[in-house]
Amino acid sequence: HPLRISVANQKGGVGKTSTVVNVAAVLAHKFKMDVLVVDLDPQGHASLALGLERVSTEFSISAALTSYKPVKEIIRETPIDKLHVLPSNEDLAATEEYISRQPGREAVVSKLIESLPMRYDFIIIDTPPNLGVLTFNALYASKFVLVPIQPRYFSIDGLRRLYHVIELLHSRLRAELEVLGHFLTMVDNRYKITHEIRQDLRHRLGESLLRTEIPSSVRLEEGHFLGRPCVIYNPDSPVSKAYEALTVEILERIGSH
Amino acid sequence: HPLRISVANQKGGVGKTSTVVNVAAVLAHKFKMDVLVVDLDPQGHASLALGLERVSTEFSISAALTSYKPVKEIIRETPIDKLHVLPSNEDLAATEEYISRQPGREAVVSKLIESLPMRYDFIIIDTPPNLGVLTFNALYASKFVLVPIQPRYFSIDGLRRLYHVIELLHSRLRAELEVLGHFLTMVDNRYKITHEIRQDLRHRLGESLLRTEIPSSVRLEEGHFLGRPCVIYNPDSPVSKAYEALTVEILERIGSH
Ligand SMILES: Nc1ncnc2c1ncn2[C@@H]1O[C@H](COP(=O)(O)OP(=O)(O)OP(=O)(O)O)[C@@H](O)[C@H]1O
Ligand SMILES: Nc1ncnc2c1ncn2[C@@H]1O[C@H](COP(=O)(O)OP(=O)(O)OP(=O)(O)O)[C@@H](O)[C@H]1O
Ligand SMILES: [Mg+2]
Ligand SMILES: [Mg+2]
Repeated sequence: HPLRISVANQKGGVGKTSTVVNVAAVLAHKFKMDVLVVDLDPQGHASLALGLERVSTEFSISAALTSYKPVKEIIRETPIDKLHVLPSNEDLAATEEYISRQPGREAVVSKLIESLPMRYDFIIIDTPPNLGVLTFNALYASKFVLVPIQPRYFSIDGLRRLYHVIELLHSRLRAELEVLGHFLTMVDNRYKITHEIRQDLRHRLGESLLRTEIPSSVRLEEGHFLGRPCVIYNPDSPVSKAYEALTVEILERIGSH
Repeated sequence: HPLRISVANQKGGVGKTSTVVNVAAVLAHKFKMDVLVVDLDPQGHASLALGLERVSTEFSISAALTSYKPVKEIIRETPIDKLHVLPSNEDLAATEEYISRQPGREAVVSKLIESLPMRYDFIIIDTPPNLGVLTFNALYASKFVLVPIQPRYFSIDGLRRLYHVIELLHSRLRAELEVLGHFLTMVDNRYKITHEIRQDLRHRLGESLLRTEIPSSVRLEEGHFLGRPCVIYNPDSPVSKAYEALTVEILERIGSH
């Protein structure tokens, strides 16, 4: 309590943010869970995708991470009942440098989460496209990490580095983090490469490759524009059904741990 | 001499690397220019896309940036005549932290380029998906920056931050950098959003939005797999023709400066 899950992959544009906001929305809206999204990306897109206006620094997660404000003054409600967010803005990049100079820099977000006054069932953390201090913090603060993978040739290359980071967090800092699973995103089955990469990943990852795949769909883009996750405003679309199925599979996997 | 161009956009997966390797290949192969690609992304994908095996740290750009080796021992030929590369590997992330502690940290790559023994006509720099010290170095070392933009809602949001960084490099460090232009990538005209974003960007950017657009095409993916840019192994495909046209438009713009 609460269940902390990071969505991470240092490759850019693979659907991390889209996954965070849609899985969080399914958990809150369909499963009536109390969910907090922690936006640990200076781009702040998870915050925007959940309907927030761009926040100023003093009302962003930076203010809490630098102890400028207590975290309960930073938490924001969203238009979705039971779904809250700790929003970020571009100053999180400078905050990352500030944090990175401190001893125990990987544990700053973990301590922040421990200090949360409310009880959440789930905390879902969005990460930036790199393996820097913010990502270390997300991973160290999490029980589980979910890895979205685009069926592209460069996707497999980056996994080794991500595992190496996780291994160092385990061996040096006794992190409790486990990989809950990997899953294919932006899947377009018309292309040969999709099938090639799927085969390759099934072979490499075995059970660690989730069954659910997220299809390529422009519907997700509309959600970003509206500031409402696709699973909320267009629940019958195939991509919404897929994110619902992904969330169910995640809950099953967590349950069997 | 040489003409230094960075390809930058902190949003992930918008086609920076694909643009760097294909424009560089057109310049070298079709226009017979001497071209150096500088891979300033710890992911090292530009290096892989140009046919190199993964390099060890002592043979990567990190070794030159930390003065461990002279840069001429790091430069590698590629299978494409007249196209060389300064390759990177994941240790460039650690090198970035090392560099970021030094005075004049934004000018390290610029000094490295000045020390190059060979004469190149063009230097094309690939950047990571963030506005960190490596990207500052790429921008500060460049005469021009090219900005690929995916027609997606989050794309416009990040441009402000990029301009802010460029403005600070100008005002604080007297950088000479200019935005050569922005261009749409991964364009799929079946989607309404593509037309919406195109209109919006034409309105906002005017002349600064290049005419050439790069269509969405799985052919680019094959090039990554083969380690041969698409413009080389499949020059008649629409995406290759588009990268050729983009290169011509870039040369025209440079010429009219
Ligand atoms: N299944 C999908 N189908 C179609 N488009 C998608 C899908 N998933 C994500 N996208 C779109 O692709 C782009 C990148 O997605 P997103 O921002 O979620 O990725 P990301 O991994 O968080 O990117 P970054 O590395 O920059 O943080 C967005 O414009 C998003 O709307
Ligand atoms: N025009 C295009 N059509 C189809 N796929 C493309 C196109 N341009 C790039 N891609 C693919 O999209 C993915 C991302 O492209 P690329 O790696 O060039 O982007 P990037 O901006 O360099 O990413 P990063 O932010 O991670 O450095 C790659 O798998 C690439 O093959
Ligand atoms: Mg994101
Ligand atoms: Mg890249």
